[in-house]
Amino acid sequence: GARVISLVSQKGGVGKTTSTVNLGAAFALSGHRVLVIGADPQCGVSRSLGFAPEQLHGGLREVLLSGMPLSDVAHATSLDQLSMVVPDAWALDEERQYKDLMNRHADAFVEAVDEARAEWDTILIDCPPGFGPETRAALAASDAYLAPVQAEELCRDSLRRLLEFIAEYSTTLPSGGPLLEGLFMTMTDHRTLMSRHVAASLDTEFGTALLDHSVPRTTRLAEMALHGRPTVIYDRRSLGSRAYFDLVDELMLRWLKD
Amino acid sequence: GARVISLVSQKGGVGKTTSTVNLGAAFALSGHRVLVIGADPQCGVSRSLGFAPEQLHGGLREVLLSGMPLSDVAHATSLDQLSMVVPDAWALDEERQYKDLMNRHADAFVEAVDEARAEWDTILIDCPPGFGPETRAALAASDAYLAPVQAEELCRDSLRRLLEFIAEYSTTLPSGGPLLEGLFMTMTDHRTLMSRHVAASLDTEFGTALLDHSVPRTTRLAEMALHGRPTVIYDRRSLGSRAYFDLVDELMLRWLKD
Ligand SMILES: Nc1ncnc2c1ncn2[C@@H]1O[C@H](COP(=O)(O)OP(=O)(O)OP(=O)(O)O)[C@@H](O)[C@H]1O
Ligand SMILES: Nc1ncnc2c1ncn2[C@@H]1O[C@H](COP(=O)(O)OP(=O)(O)OP(=O)(O)O)[C@@H](O)[C@H]1O
Ligand SMILES: [Mg+2]
Ligand SMILES: [Mg+2]
Repeated sequence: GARVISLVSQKGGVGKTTSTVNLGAAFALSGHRVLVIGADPQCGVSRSLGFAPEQLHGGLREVLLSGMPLSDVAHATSLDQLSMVVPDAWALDEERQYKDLMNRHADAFVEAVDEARAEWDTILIDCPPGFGPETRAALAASDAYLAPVQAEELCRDSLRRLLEFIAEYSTTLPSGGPLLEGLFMTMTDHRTLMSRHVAASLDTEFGTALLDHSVPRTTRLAEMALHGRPTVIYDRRSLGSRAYFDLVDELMLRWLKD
Repeated sequence: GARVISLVSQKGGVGKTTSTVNLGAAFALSGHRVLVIGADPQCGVSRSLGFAPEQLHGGLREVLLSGMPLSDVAHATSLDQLSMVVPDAWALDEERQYKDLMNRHADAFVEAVDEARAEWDTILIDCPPGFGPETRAALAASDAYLAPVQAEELCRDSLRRLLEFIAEYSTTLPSGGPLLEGLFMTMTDHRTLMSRHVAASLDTEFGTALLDHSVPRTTRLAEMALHGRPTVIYDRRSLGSRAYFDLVDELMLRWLKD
Protein backbone atom coordinates (compact mmCIF):
# COMPACT_ATOMS: atom_id res chain seq x y z
CA GLY A 1 0.00 0.00 0.00
CA ALA A 2 0.84 3.66 -0.13
CA ARG A 3 3.11 5.38 2.35
CA VAL A 4 2.22 8.79 3.79
CA ILE A 5 5.15 10.83 5.15
CA SER A 6 5.19 14.34 6.63
CA LEU A 7 8.17 16.71 6.56
CA VAL A 8 8.23 18.54 9.90
CA SER A 9 10.44 20.82 12.01
CA GLN A 10 9.97 23.28 14.82
CA LYS A 11 12.46 25.76 13.38
CA GLY A 12 11.84 27.58 10.13
CA GLY A 13 13.99 27.58 7.00
CA VAL A 14 15.62 24.16 7.51
CA GLY A 15 14.81 22.71 4.06
CA LYS A 16 11.38 21.04 4.47
CA THR A 17 9.93 22.38 1.23
CA THR A 18 13.13 21.88 -0.78
CA SER A 19 13.27 18.29 0.50
CA THR A 20 9.58 17.50 -0.07
CA VAL A 21 9.75 18.62 -3.69
CA ASN A 22 13.07 16.93 -4.51
CA LEU A 23 12.29 13.70 -2.66
CA GLY A 24 8.89 13.63 -4.34
CA ALA A 25 10.44 14.07 -7.78
CA ALA A 26 13.16 11.48 -7.03
CA PHE A 27 10.52 8.94 -5.96
CA ALA A 28 8.56 9.71 -9.15
CA LEU A 29 11.71 9.17 -11.26
CA SER A 30 12.13 5.83 -9.44
CA GLY A 31 8.73 4.67 -10.64
CA HIS A 32 6.44 5.69 -7.74
CA ARG A 33 3.15 7.50 -8.34
CA VAL A 34 3.69 10.49 -6.04
CA LEU A 35 1.38 13.09 -4.51
CA VAL A 36 2.96 16.13 -2.86
CA ILE A 37 0.63 18.04 -0.53
CA GLY A 38 1.77 21.55 0.37
CA ALA A 39 -0.04 22.07 3.69
CA ASP A 40 1.93 25.29 4.28
CA PRO A 41 0.11 28.24 2.64
CA GLN A 42 3.49 29.95 1.95
CA CYS A 43 4.40 29.68 -1.71
CA GLY A 44 7.01 26.92 -1.32
CA VAL A 45 5.68 23.83 -3.06
CA SER A 46 3.67 25.45 -5.85
CA ARG A 47 6.44 27.80 -6.94
CA SER A 48 9.02 25.01 -6.98
CA LEU A 49 6.74 23.04 -9.31
CA GLY A 50 6.25 25.91 -11.72
CA PHE A 51 2.95 27.40 -10.55
CA ALA A 52 2.19 31.00 -9.49
CA PRO A 53 0.53 30.44 -6.07
CA GLU A 54 -1.94 33.30 -6.41
CA GLN A 55 -3.44 31.73 -9.54
CA LEU A 56 -4.30 28.35 -8.03
CA HIS A 57 -7.96 28.08 -7.07
CA GLY A 58 -9.73 25.13 -5.49
CA GLY A 59 -7.39 22.78 -3.66
CA LEU A 60 -7.31 21.80 0.00
CA ARG A 61 -10.13 24.17 0.85
CA GLU A 62 -12.64 22.24 -1.29
CA VAL A 63 -11.45 18.97 0.21
CA LEU A 64 -12.01 20.23 3.76
CA LEU A 65 -15.31 22.03 3.13
CA SER A 66 -17.11 19.83 0.62
CA GLY A 67 -15.48 16.44 1.02
CA MET A 68 -14.04 16.42 -2.52
CA PRO A 69 -11.36 13.77 -3.00
CA LEU A 70 -7.75 14.90 -3.33
CA SER A 71 -7.62 13.45 -6.86
CA ASP A 72 -10.23 16.01 -7.96
CA VAL A 73 -8.09 18.98 -6.90
CA ALA A 74 -4.64 17.60 -7.70
CA HIS A 75 -2.60 19.48 -10.33
CA ALA A 76 -0.45 17.60 -12.84
CA THR A 77 3.19 18.76 -12.93
CA SER A 78 5.94 18.65 -15.56
CA LEU A 79 6.70 15.15 -14.24
CA ASP A 80 4.19 12.45 -15.26
CA GLN A 81 4.18 10.52 -12.03
CA LEU A 82 4.07 13.59 -9.74
CA SER A 83 0.88 15.45 -8.75
CA MET A 84 0.46 18.36 -6.38
CA VAL A 85 -2.26 19.65 -4.03
CA VAL A 86 -1.93 23.03 -2.27
CA PRO A 87 -4.27 25.27 -0.28
CA ASP A 88 -6.45 27.62 -2.35
CA ALA A 89 -4.85 30.96 -3.34
CA TRP A 90 -7.24 32.49 -0.81
CA ALA A 91 -5.21 30.87 2.01
CA LEU A 92 -2.21 33.08 1.16
CA ASP A 93 -4.02 36.19 2.33
CA GLU A 94 -6.30 34.62 4.92
CA GLU A 95 -3.75 32.59 6.85
CA ARG A 96 -5.61 32.67 10.17
CA GLN A 97 -8.84 31.48 8.56
CA TYR A 98 -6.98 28.70 6.75
CA LYS A 99 -5.36 27.54 10.00
CA ASP A 100 -8.77 27.59 11.63
CA LEU A 101 -10.18 25.46 8.79
CA MET A 102 -7.38 22.89 9.19
CA ASN A 103 -8.02 22.90 12.92
CA ARG A 104 -11.74 22.19 12.61
CA HIS A 105 -11.61 19.79 9.67
CA ALA A 106 -8.52 17.71 10.48
CA ASP A 107 -10.69 14.56 10.29
CA ALA A 108 -11.78 15.39 6.74
CA PHE A 109 -8.11 15.85 5.85
CA VAL A 110 -7.17 12.47 7.34
CA GLU A 111 -10.04 10.77 5.49
CA ALA A 112 -9.09 12.39 2.18
CA VAL A 113 -5.48 11.27 2.56
CA ASP A 114 -6.62 7.75 3.45
CA GLU A 115 -8.78 7.62 0.32
CA ALA A 116 -5.81 8.86 -1.78
CA ARG A 117 -3.78 5.79 -0.86
CA ALA A 118 -5.51 3.95 -3.69
CA GLU A 119 -4.26 6.40 -6.31
CA TRP A 120 -0.66 7.06 -5.22
CA ASP A 121 2.28 5.01 -3.91
CA THR A 122 4.00 7.79 -1.95
CA ILE A 123 2.28 10.82 -0.43
CA LEU A 124 4.55 13.55 0.99
CA ILE A 125 3.12 16.40 3.09
CA ASP A 126 5.12 19.64 3.41
CA CYS A 127 4.35 21.36 6.73
CA PRO A 128 4.97 24.89 7.99
CA PRO A 129 7.45 25.21 10.88
CA GLY A 130 6.14 24.53 14.39
CA PHE A 131 3.20 22.58 15.80
CA GLY A 132 0.26 24.44 14.35
CA PRO A 133 -3.00 22.95 12.98
CA GLU A 134 -1.55 22.06 9.55
CA THR A 135 1.27 20.05 11.14
CA ARG A 136 -1.12 18.33 13.54
CA ALA A 137 -3.50 17.35 10.70
CA ALA A 138 -0.57 16.11 8.58
CA LEU A 139 0.84 13.98 11.41
CA ALA A 140 -2.62 12.52 12.09
CA ALA A 141 -2.80 11.47 8.41
CA SER A 142 0.76 10.08 8.23
CA ASP A 143 2.40 6.69 8.64
CA ALA A 144 5.77 8.31 9.32
CA TYR A 145 7.57 11.62 9.53
CA LEU A 146 10.94 12.90 8.30
CA ALA A 147 12.72 15.72 10.18
CA PRO A 148 15.32 17.76 8.29
CA VAL A 149 17.95 19.26 10.61
CA GLN A 150 19.87 22.25 9.34
CA ALA A 151 23.63 21.77 9.77
CA GLU A 152 23.82 25.13 11.50
CA GLU A 153 21.07 24.45 13.95
CA LEU A 154 22.76 24.60 17.30
CA CYS A 155 19.44 24.53 19.02
CA ARG A 156 19.15 20.80 19.31
CA ASP A 157 16.64 21.40 22.05
CA SER A 158 14.19 22.15 19.29
CA LEU A 159 14.79 18.69 17.86
CA ARG A 160 14.20 17.05 21.24
CA ARG A 161 11.03 19.14 21.66
CA LEU A 162 9.83 18.12 18.19
CA LEU A 163 10.18 14.42 19.01
CA GLU A 164 8.55 14.92 22.42
CA PHE A 165 5.67 16.88 20.94
CA ILE A 166 4.97 14.21 18.35
CA ALA A 167 5.21 11.41 20.91
CA GLU A 168 2.78 13.23 23.20
CA TYR A 169 0.41 14.24 20.39
CA SER A 170 0.39 10.68 19.03
CA THR A 171 -1.20 9.42 22.24
CA THR A 172 -4.30 11.45 21.28
CA LEU A 173 -4.56 9.90 17.79
CA PRO A 174 -6.68 6.83 16.99
CA SER A 175 -3.88 5.58 14.70
CA GLY A 176 -1.34 5.87 17.52
CA GLY A 177 0.48 8.48 15.44
CA PRO A 178 3.27 8.36 12.86
CA LEU A 179 6.64 6.59 13.31
CA LEU A 180 9.91 8.51 13.02
CA GLU A 181 11.17 7.60 9.54
CA GLY A 182 14.42 9.45 10.27
CA LEU A 183 16.33 12.67 10.81
CA PHE A 184 18.55 13.91 8.00
CA MET A 185 20.95 16.80 7.79
CA THR A 186 20.43 19.60 5.30
CA MET A 187 22.67 22.45 4.13
CA THR A 188 25.81 20.67 5.29
CA ASP A 189 29.21 22.15 4.51
CA HIS A 190 32.00 19.96 5.78
CA ARG A 191 34.49 22.82 5.59
CA THR A 192 32.80 24.59 8.50
CA LEU A 193 33.25 23.86 12.18
CA MET A 194 29.53 24.33 12.77
CA SER A 195 28.45 21.69 10.28
CA ARG A 196 30.93 19.12 11.60
CA HIS A 197 29.95 19.94 15.18
CA VAL A 198 26.23 19.45 14.54
CA ALA A 199 26.86 16.21 12.59
CA ALA A 200 28.95 14.76 15.41
CA SER A 201 26.48 15.65 18.13
CA LEU A 202 23.45 14.42 16.17
CA ASP A 203 25.18 11.11 15.67
CA THR A 204 25.91 10.80 19.38
CA GLU A 205 22.46 11.86 20.52
CA PHE A 206 20.24 10.24 17.89
CA GLY A 207 22.40 7.43 16.42
CA THR A 208 20.30 5.08 14.32
CA ALA A 209 17.49 7.61 13.83
CA LEU A 210 19.89 9.71 11.73
CA LEU A 211 19.77 8.72 8.05
CA ASP A 212 23.13 7.89 6.44
CA HIS A 213 22.80 10.48 3.67
CA SER A 214 22.72 14.23 4.16
CA VAL A 215 22.08 17.12 1.77
CA PRO A 216 24.89 19.65 1.14
CA ARG A 217 24.29 23.40 0.85
CA THR A 218 24.49 24.08 -2.88
CA THR A 219 23.64 27.02 -5.09
CA ARG A 220 21.69 24.77 -7.44
CA LEU A 221 19.31 23.81 -4.64
CA ALA A 222 18.93 27.42 -3.50
CA GLU A 223 17.90 28.40 -7.03
CA MET A 224 15.13 25.83 -7.34
CA ALA A 225 12.26 28.26 -6.91
CA LEU A 226 13.68 30.36 -9.75
CA HIS A 227 13.62 27.39 -12.11
CA GLY A 228 10.08 26.38 -11.15
CA ARG A 229 11.14 22.72 -11.24
CA PRO A 230 12.74 20.36 -8.78
CA THR A 231 16.56 20.37 -8.86
CA VAL A 232 16.59 16.62 -9.48
CA ILE A 233 15.03 17.44 -12.85
CA TYR A 234 16.80 20.57 -14.06
CA ASP A 235 20.20 19.44 -12.83
CA ARG A 236 20.04 15.74 -12.18
CA ARG A 237 23.79 15.18 -11.77
CA SER A 238 24.48 18.03 -9.34
CA LEU A 239 25.65 17.28 -5.80
CA GLY A 240 22.31 18.31 -4.28
CA SER A 241 20.29 16.12 -6.64
CA ARG A 242 22.51 13.11 -6.02
CA ALA A 243 21.97 13.55 -2.28
CA TYR A 244 18.20 13.38 -2.75
CA PHE A 245 18.50 10.29 -4.98
CA ASP A 246 20.70 8.70 -2.31
CA LEU A 247 18.11 9.48 0.38
CA VAL A 248 15.34 7.91 -1.70
CA ASP A 249 17.47 4.80 -2.27
CA GLU A 250 18.20 4.59 1.45
CA LEU A 251 14.49 4.85 2.31
CA MET A 252 13.42 2.34 -0.33
CA LEU A 253 16.03 -0.12 0.90
CA ARG A 254 14.73 0.20 4.47
CA TRP A 255 11.18 -0.38 3.30
CA LEU A 256 12.22 -3.51 1.38
CA LYS A 257 13.74 -4.92 4.54
CA ASP A 258 10.59 -4.30 6.62
CA GLY B 1 14.32 58.98 24.18
CA ALA B 2 14.80 55.28 23.62
CA ARG B 3 13.93 53.56 20.39
CA VAL B 4 12.11 50.21 20.40
CA ILE B 5 12.51 48.09 17.25
CA SER B 6 11.17 44.59 16.46
CA LEU B 7 12.78 42.13 14.06
CA VAL B 8 9.96 40.35 12.21
CA SER B 9 9.34 38.03 9.25
CA GLN B 10 6.64 35.65 8.13
CA LYS B 11 9.12 33.07 6.89
CA GLY B 12 11.43 31.19 9.24
CA GLY B 13 15.22 31.05 9.15
CA VAL B 14 15.83 34.42 7.47
CA GLY B 15 18.32 35.83 10.03
CA LYS B 16 16.13 37.64 12.62
CA THR B 17 17.99 36.30 15.65
CA THR B 18 21.44 36.63 14.08
CA SER B 19 20.59 40.24 13.18
CA THR B 20 19.06 41.14 16.57
CA VAL B 21 22.14 39.95 18.44
CA ASN B 22 24.70 41.50 16.08
CA LEU B 23 22.85 44.79 15.65
CA GLY B 24 22.39 44.94 19.42
CA ALA B 25 26.09 44.38 20.02
CA ALA B 26 27.06 46.88 17.29
CA PHE B 27 24.80 49.54 18.86
CA ALA B 28 26.36 48.77 22.27
CA LEU B 29 29.88 49.16 20.78
CA SER B 30 28.71 52.51 19.36
CA GLY B 31 27.90 53.76 22.86
CA HIS B 32 24.18 52.91 23.18
CA ARG B 33 22.79 51.20 26.30
CA VAL B 34 21.06 48.24 24.64
CA LEU B 35 18.42 45.77 25.77
CA VAL B 36 17.79 42.71 23.60
CA ILE B 37 14.49 40.92 24.29
CA GLY B 38 14.24 37.40 22.90
CA ALA B 39 10.47 37.02 22.59
CA ASP B 40 10.93 33.72 20.70
CA PRO B 41 11.19 30.80 23.15
CA GLN B 42 13.58 28.98 20.77
CA CYS B 43 17.16 29.12 22.01
CA GLY B 44 18.34 31.81 19.57
CA VAL B 45 19.18 34.90 21.58
CA SER B 46 20.34 33.31 24.83
CA ARG B 47 22.71 30.83 23.16
CA SER B 48 24.25 33.52 20.98
CA LEU B 49 25.00 35.52 24.11
CA GLY B 50 26.64 32.62 25.91
CA PHE B 51 23.79 31.27 28.05
CA ALA B 52 22.36 27.75 28.17
CA PRO B 53 18.62 28.44 27.67
CA GLU B 54 17.44 25.67 29.98
CA GLN B 55 19.29 27.21 32.91
CA LEU B 56 17.67 30.65 32.73
CA HIS B 57 14.87 31.09 35.25
CA GLY B 58 12.70 34.13 35.81
CA GLY B 59 12.53 36.41 32.78
CA LEU B 60 9.55 37.47 30.69
CA ARG B 61 7.20 35.21 32.65
CA GLU B 62 7.70 37.20 35.89
CA VAL B 63 7.19 40.44 33.99
CA LEU B 64 3.87 39.27 32.54
CA LEU B 65 2.53 37.57 35.66
CA SER B 66 3.70 39.79 38.49
CA GLY B 67 4.41 43.13 36.84
CA MET B 68 8.14 43.02 37.60
CA PRO B 69 10.11 45.57 35.59
CA LEU B 70 12.33 44.29 32.77
CA SER B 71 15.40 45.68 34.57
CA ASP B 72 14.79 43.19 37.42
CA VAL B 73 14.97 40.17 35.09
CA ALA B 74 17.58 41.42 32.64
CA HIS B 75 20.82 39.40 32.41
CA ALA B 76 24.18 41.15 31.97
CA THR B 77 26.21 39.85 29.02
CA SER B 78 29.95 39.81 28.15
CA LEU B 79 29.38 43.32 26.74
CA ASP B 80 28.96 46.09 29.33
CA GLN B 81 26.32 48.07 27.53
CA LEU B 82 24.24 45.06 26.41
CA SER B 83 21.60 43.32 28.56
CA MET B 84 19.27 40.49 27.66
CA VAL B 85 15.77 39.35 28.66
CA VAL B 86 14.36 36.00 27.49
CA PRO B 87 11.33 33.88 28.37
CA ASP B 88 11.78 31.56 31.37
CA ALA B 89 13.35 28.14 30.63
CA TRP B 90 9.88 26.76 31.27
CA ALA B 91 8.70 28.35 28.00
CA LEU B 92 10.98 26.02 25.99
CA ASP B 93 8.88 23.01 26.90
CA GLU B 94 5.53 24.71 27.35
CA GLU B 95 5.40 26.68 24.14
CA ARG B 96 1.61 26.74 23.87
CA GLN B 97 1.22 28.01 27.42
CA TYR B 98 3.85 30.67 26.82
CA LYS B 99 2.07 31.84 23.65
CA ASP B 100 -1.17 31.97 25.60
CA LEU B 101 0.50 34.08 28.31
CA MET B 102 1.80 36.55 25.71
CA ASN B 103 -1.65 36.65 24.19
CA ARG B 104 -3.43 37.48 27.46
CA HIS B 105 -0.81 39.81 28.92
CA ALA B 106 0.28 41.80 25.85
CA ASP B 107 -0.64 45.03 27.71
CA ALA B 108 1.70 44.15 30.59
CA PHE B 109 4.44 43.55 28.03
CA VAL B 110 3.84 46.92 26.36
CA GLU B 111 3.86 48.68 29.75
CA ALA B 112 7.09 46.96 30.80
CA VAL B 113 8.80 47.97 27.56
CA ASP B 114 7.57 51.54 27.96
CA GLU B 115 9.00 51.68 31.48
CA ALA B 116 12.32 50.31 30.19
CA ARG B 117 12.78 53.31 27.92
CA ALA B 118 14.25 55.17 30.91
CA GLU B 119 17.06 52.61 31.35
CA TRP B 120 18.11 51.85 27.76
CA ASP B 121 18.71 53.82 24.54
CA THR B 122 17.92 51.02 22.08
CA ILE B 123 15.59 48.08 22.71
CA LEU B 124 15.55 45.30 20.09
CA ILE B 125 12.91 42.54 20.18
CA ASP B 126 13.61 39.24 18.40
CA CYS B 127 10.38 37.60 17.24
CA PRO B 128 9.54 34.09 16.10
CA PRO B 129 8.48 33.74 12.45
CA GLY B 130 4.85 34.53 11.59
CA PHE B 131 2.13 36.62 13.22
CA GLY B 132 1.64 34.84 16.52
CA PRO B 133 1.05 36.41 19.95
CA GLU B 134 4.74 37.18 20.63
CA THR B 135 5.03 39.11 17.36
CA ARG B 136 1.80 40.97 17.99
CA ALA B 137 2.90 41.97 21.54
CA ALA B 138 6.31 43.06 20.23
CA LEU B 139 4.79 45.21 17.45
CA ALA B 140 2.39 46.80 19.94
CA ALA B 141 5.39 47.78 22.09
CA SER B 142 7.55 49.03 19.20
CA ASP B 143 8.24 52.38 17.54
CA ALA B 144 9.46 50.65 14.38
CA TYR B 145 10.17 47.28 12.83
CA LEU B 146 13.00 45.85 10.71
CA ALA B 147 12.30 43.02 8.24
CA PRO B 148 15.23 40.84 7.16
CA VAL B 149 14.71 39.29 3.71
CA GLN B 150 16.71 36.20 2.86
CA ALA B 151 18.42 36.58 -0.51
CA GLU B 152 16.96 33.26 -1.58
CA GLU B 153 13.43 34.07 -0.65
CA LEU B 154 11.59 33.94 -3.92
CA CYS B 155 8.33 34.15 -2.10
CA ARG B 156 8.07 37.90 -2.06
CA ASP B 157 4.37 37.45 -1.46
CA SER B 158 5.29 36.72 2.12
CA LEU B 159 6.92 40.13 2.35
CA ARG B 160 3.85 41.86 0.94
CA ARG B 161 1.66 39.91 3.40
CA LEU B 162 3.94 40.89 6.30
CA LEU B 163 3.58 44.59 5.49
CA GLU B 164 -0.17 44.22 4.97
CA PHE B 165 -0.60 42.31 8.22
CA ILE B 166 1.29 44.98 10.20
CA ALA B 167 -0.64 47.81 8.52
CA GLU B 168 -3.96 46.13 9.34
CA TYR B 169 -2.94 45.13 12.86
CA SER B 170 -1.70 48.67 13.56
CA THR B 171 -5.21 50.06 13.11
CA THR B 172 -6.18 48.12 16.25
CA LEU B 173 -3.35 49.59 18.37
CA PRO B 174 -3.74 52.73 20.51
CA SER B 175 -0.25 53.84 19.42
CA GLY B 176 -1.20 53.51 15.76
CA GLY B 177 1.45 50.80 15.41
CA PRO B 178 5.14 50.76 14.51
CA LEU B 179 6.67 52.41 11.42
CA LEU B 180 8.64 50.38 8.89
CA GLU B 181 12.28 51.15 9.74
CA GLY B 182 13.39 49.23 6.67
CA LEU B 183 13.88 45.95 4.84
CA PHE B 184 17.39 44.57 4.55
CA MET B 185 18.78 41.59 2.72
CA THR B 186 20.48 38.77 4.59
CA MET B 187 22.57 35.82 3.40
CA THR B 188 23.40 37.50 0.13
CA ASP B 189 25.87 35.89 -2.25
CA HIS B 190 26.44 38.00 -5.32
CA ARG B 191 27.83 35.05 -7.25
CA THR B 192 24.41 33.40 -7.40
CA LEU B 193 21.63 34.17 -9.82
CA MET B 194 19.06 33.88 -7.04
CA SER B 195 20.65 36.49 -4.82
CA ARG B 196 21.00 39.01 -7.66
CA HIS B 197 17.45 38.29 -8.78
CA VAL B 198 15.95 38.89 -5.34
CA ALA B 199 18.05 42.07 -4.85
CA ALA B 200 16.89 43.50 -8.18
CA SER B 201 13.22 42.74 -7.60
CA LEU B 202 13.24 44.07 -4.02
CA ASP B 203 14.74 47.29 -5.24
CA THR B 204 12.04 47.66 -7.92
CA GLU B 205 9.17 46.75 -5.64
CA PHE B 206 10.20 48.39 -2.36
CA GLY B 207 12.70 51.09 -3.41
CA THR B 208 13.41 53.46 -0.55
CA ALA B 209 12.20 51.02 2.12
CA LEU B 210 15.19 48.80 1.30
CA LEU B 211 18.22 49.71 3.41
CA ASP B 212 21.43 50.39 1.49
CA HIS B 213 23.46 47.76 3.32
CA SER B 214 22.88 44.02 3.19
CA VAL B 215 24.42 41.12 5.11
CA PRO B 216 26.40 38.49 3.18
CA ARG B 217 26.16 34.76 3.89
CA THR B 218 29.37 33.98 5.78
CA THR B 219 30.64 31.04 7.78
CA ARG B 220 31.62 33.31 10.66
CA LEU B 221 28.00 34.40 11.08
CA ALA B 222 26.71 30.83 10.83
CA GLU B 223 29.07 29.83 13.65
CA MET B 224 27.90 32.49 16.09
CA ALA B 225 25.86 30.16 18.30
CA LEU B 226 28.95 27.96 18.72
CA HIS B 227 30.98 30.87 20.02
CA GLY B 228 28.24 32.04 22.41
CA ARG B 229 29.05 35.65 21.52
CA PRO B 230 27.97 38.02 18.77
CA THR B 231 30.14 37.84 15.65
CA VAL B 232 30.81 41.58 15.87
CA ILE B 233 32.72 40.75 19.04
CA TYR B 234 34.60 37.53 18.32
CA ASP B 235 35.48 38.57 14.76
CA ARG B 236 34.98 42.27 14.49
CA ARG B 237 36.74 42.73 11.15
CA SER B 238 34.97 39.91 9.26
CA LEU B 239 32.70 40.68 6.33
CA GLY B 240 29.55 39.80 8.29
CA SER B 241 30.48 42.02 11.23
CA ARG B 242 31.29 44.96 8.98
CA ALA B 243 27.87 44.60 7.37
CA TYR B 244 26.19 44.92 10.77
CA PHE B 245 28.32 47.94 11.71
CA ASP B 246 27.36 49.51 8.35
CA LEU B 247 23.66 48.86 9.04
CA VAL B 248 23.95 50.50 12.48
CA ASP B 249 25.70 53.51 10.95
CA GLU B 250 23.00 53.74 8.29
CA LEU B 251 20.22 53.66 10.91
CA MET B 252 21.93 56.15 13.21
CA LEU B 253 22.44 58.55 10.31
CA ARG B 254 18.72 58.33 9.45
CA TRP B 255 17.77 59.01 13.05
CA LEU B 256 20.05 62.05 13.16
CA LYS B 257 18.31 63.50 10.12
CA ASP B 258 14.81 63.04 11.59
N1 LIG C 1 20.60 22.17 0.51
C1 LIG C 1 20.36 23.46 0.27
N2 LIG C 1 21.33 24.22 -0.25
C2 LIG C 1 21.14 25.56 -0.42
N3 LIG C 1 20.02 26.21 -0.13
C3 LIG C 1 19.01 25.50 0.37
C4 LIG C 1 19.10 24.09 0.61
N4 LIG C 1 17.91 23.66 1.11
C5 LIG C 1 17.12 24.75 1.19
N5 LIG C 1 17.77 25.85 0.74
C6 LIG C 1 17.29 27.24 0.73
O1 LIG C 1 17.09 27.62 2.08
C7 LIG C 1 15.85 28.33 2.23
C8 LIG C 1 14.93 27.53 3.16
O2 LIG C 1 14.60 26.31 2.55
P1 LIG C 1 13.10 25.77 2.55
O3 LIG C 1 12.17 26.85 2.14
O4 LIG C 1 13.08 24.51 1.81
O5 LIG C 1 12.96 25.49 4.10
P2 LIG C 1 11.63 25.21 4.92
O6 LIG C 1 12.02 24.38 6.08
O7 LIG C 1 10.60 24.67 4.02
O8 LIG C 1 11.23 26.69 5.39
P3 LIG C 1 9.87 27.12 6.15
O9 LIG C 1 10.09 26.71 7.57
O10 LIG C 1 9.80 28.60 5.97
O11 LIG C 1 8.77 26.38 5.48
C9 LIG C 1 15.28 28.49 0.84
O12 LIG C 1 15.67 29.75 0.38
C10 LIG C 1 15.96 27.38 0.03
O13 LIG C 1 16.14 27.74 -1.29
N1 LIG D 1 24.47 36.10 7.12
C1 LIG D 1 24.50 34.82 7.47
N2 LIG D 1 25.43 34.01 6.96
C2 LIG D 1 25.43 32.67 7.25
N3 LIG D 1 24.54 32.08 8.03
C3 LIG D 1 23.59 32.84 8.59
C4 LIG D 1 23.50 34.24 8.36
N4 LIG D 1 22.44 34.73 9.06
C5 LIG D 1 21.90 33.68 9.70
N5 LIG D 1 22.59 32.54 9.42
C6 LIG D 1 22.28 31.16 9.86
O1 LIG D 1 21.02 30.82 9.28
C7 LIG D 1 20.19 30.17 10.25
C8 LIG D 1 18.95 31.01 10.48
O2 LIG D 1 19.32 32.23 11.08
P1 LIG D 1 18.51 32.82 12.32
O3 LIG D 1 18.31 31.75 13.35
O4 LIG D 1 19.18 34.07 12.74
O5 LIG D 1 17.15 33.14 11.59
P2 LIG D 1 15.73 33.48 12.24
O6 LIG D 1 15.01 34.30 11.25
O7 LIG D 1 15.94 34.03 13.59
O8 LIG D 1 15.08 32.01 12.33
P3 LIG D 1 13.68 31.65 13.07
O9 LIG D 1 12.63 32.07 12.08
O10 LIG D 1 13.74 30.16 13.26
O11 LIG D 1 13.65 32.42 14.34
C9 LIG D 1 21.04 29.99 11.49
O12 LIG D 1 21.59 28.71 11.43
C10 LIG D 1 22.12 31.06 11.36
O13 LIG D 1 23.33 30.66 11.93
MG1 LIG E 1 8.65 25.33 3.73
MG1 LIG F 1 15.10 33.43 15.40
